Amino acid sequence: MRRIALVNQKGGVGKTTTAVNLSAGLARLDRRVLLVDLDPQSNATVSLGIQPHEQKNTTYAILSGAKPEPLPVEENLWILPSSIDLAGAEMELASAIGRETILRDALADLKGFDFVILDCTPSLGLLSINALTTAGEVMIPLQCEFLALHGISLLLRTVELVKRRLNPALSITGIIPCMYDARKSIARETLEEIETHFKDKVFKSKIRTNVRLAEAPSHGRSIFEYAPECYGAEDYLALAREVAGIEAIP
Amino acid sequence: MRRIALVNQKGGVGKTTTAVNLSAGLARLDRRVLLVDLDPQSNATVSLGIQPHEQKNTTYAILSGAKPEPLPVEENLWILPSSIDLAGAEMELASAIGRETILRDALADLKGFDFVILDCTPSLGLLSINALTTAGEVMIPLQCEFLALHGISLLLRTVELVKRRLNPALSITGIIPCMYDARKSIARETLEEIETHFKDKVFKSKIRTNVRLAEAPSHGRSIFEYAPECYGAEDYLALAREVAGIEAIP
Ligand SMILES: Nc1ncnc2c1ncn2[C@@H]1O[C@H](COP(=O)(O)OP(=O)(O)OP(=O)(O)O)[C@@H](O)[C@H]1O
Ligand SMILES: Nc1ncnc2c1ncn2[C@@H]1O[C@H](COP(=O)(O)OP(=O)(O)OP(=O)(O)O)[C@@H](O)[C@H]1O
Ligand SMILES: [Mg+2]
Ligand SMILES: [Mg+2]
Repeated sequence: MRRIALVNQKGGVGKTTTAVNLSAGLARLDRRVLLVDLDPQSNATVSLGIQPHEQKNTTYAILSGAKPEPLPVEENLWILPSSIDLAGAEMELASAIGRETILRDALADLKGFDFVILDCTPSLGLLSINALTTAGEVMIPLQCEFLALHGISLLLRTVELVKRRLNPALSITGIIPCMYDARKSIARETLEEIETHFKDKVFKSKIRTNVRLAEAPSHGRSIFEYAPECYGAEDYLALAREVAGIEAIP
Repeated sequence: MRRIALVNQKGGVGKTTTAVNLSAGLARLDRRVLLVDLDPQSNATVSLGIQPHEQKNTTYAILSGAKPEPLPVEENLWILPSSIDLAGAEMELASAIGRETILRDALADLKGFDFVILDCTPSLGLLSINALTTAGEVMIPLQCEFLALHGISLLLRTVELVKRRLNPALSITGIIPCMYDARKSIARETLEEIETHFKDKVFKSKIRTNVRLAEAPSHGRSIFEYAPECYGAEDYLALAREVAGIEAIP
């Protein structure tokens, strides 16, 4: 079972869009996937058409001791939804013994999934640290814009620290270029800088800007259900194939 | 002295772009403006060409007791820069007595400014709460996309709580529509929903999507110095006039 955390404290870079559509893409490739929403804004939950306030078995309940009961969403895709009460979790967890390992232990008995994908908040607080302690791999969605590059060093240092002190098995699988618009010179320049700096740690599959990806959440569907022929679906399926280790279509 | 906090826990909605360019716009209108960077990613600091790691009088130092020494940036515009060590502040402040009022007290002796603009992290943690306790007004940059609408109720509730328990003078001045692209139906629909829901609390000046705004930070300049004739400069000057209470140009 591959456990992948999507982390980047820079906001609005495509973490949730990637969590939802990479999960759905892997499900299309017949992998059994569990998506875990660790953001109190419940963007991943809402993107798949689930009402957060109606859910009982939320990630907040699971962090408080409830047994995880994954909710089926599409074929081969389940979710552990979040709700607004998760907003208080960071303050509540702050004084708990082993506060960084609560999620890892809560999900320890999960069976029957090929992939567990963790969607995180735009911060490196306790919820994101719990995700890094639970995961075996980190993927970094990165918007191809100047400001998004700037926070990377803090993120890499935090991952290193979690690896050394809490989770020796943790490794960075790669950087996912998101919201790429080849018409903008700032995007081309930023992508060049990312590829020079991170070399083979950058996924070959780049996610282009595509308005369908921004529309799909308002219909509560993954991109494959909402607009299966668009660039967004093409790009996320190519990324899913690359993550699953399937040869790219020449 | 008007103290304005730009807050929205949704990431990437235009908080920093608005903090930098509204501040610079007000400075163009001959207001004396202090920009305070409360994000450890230092995006506002970097956007104005300042190297965070070279600064001594950072917001972290000020929260730890140093006297604020604003750094001049453009005419009529000063900044209190942030740096990476601010990332540890939330955990360090968590157990301090009166932890929510430390910034307010640290800035209490500031004189000679017409506006203080506070740029916040994409979260409602202790740094953002400090900003809400320091400010007299809240402005909410809101991206015209579906997911950005979803977190607003949590934000409004948090502002209400801070007003009741910590800062009775706090009020929401308005919502600033950001990154608006009239060609996208999702943007038009979202803007309609914002205006129906929030009525006169929505600023008349809308900020259109304009690639110059994304380029300016890589040159370390406000939009007025980098590309004074572009839509981005036009929109942020109109917003600055509206915030300063100057009649809109017909
Ligand atoms: N490739 C894309 N093309 C067009 N729009 C996109 C794309 N990826 C994401 N978006 C839109 O951009 C916005 C930000 O994306 P998203 O919410 O996935 O980022 P995030 O990193 O999860 O944000 P946060 O930091 O708030 O958690 C959303 O409105 C989303 O619909
Ligand atoms: N009106 C606009 N037109 C084009 N690009 C924009 C506009 N406003 C912001 N951007 C770009 O979009 C990205 C997100 O904006 P910004 O960093 O200001 O948001 P933020 O809310 O401060 O993000 P965070 O939540 O990480 O603090 C940046 O790369 C910025 O340059
Ligand atoms: Mg998200
Ligand atoms: Mg910002």
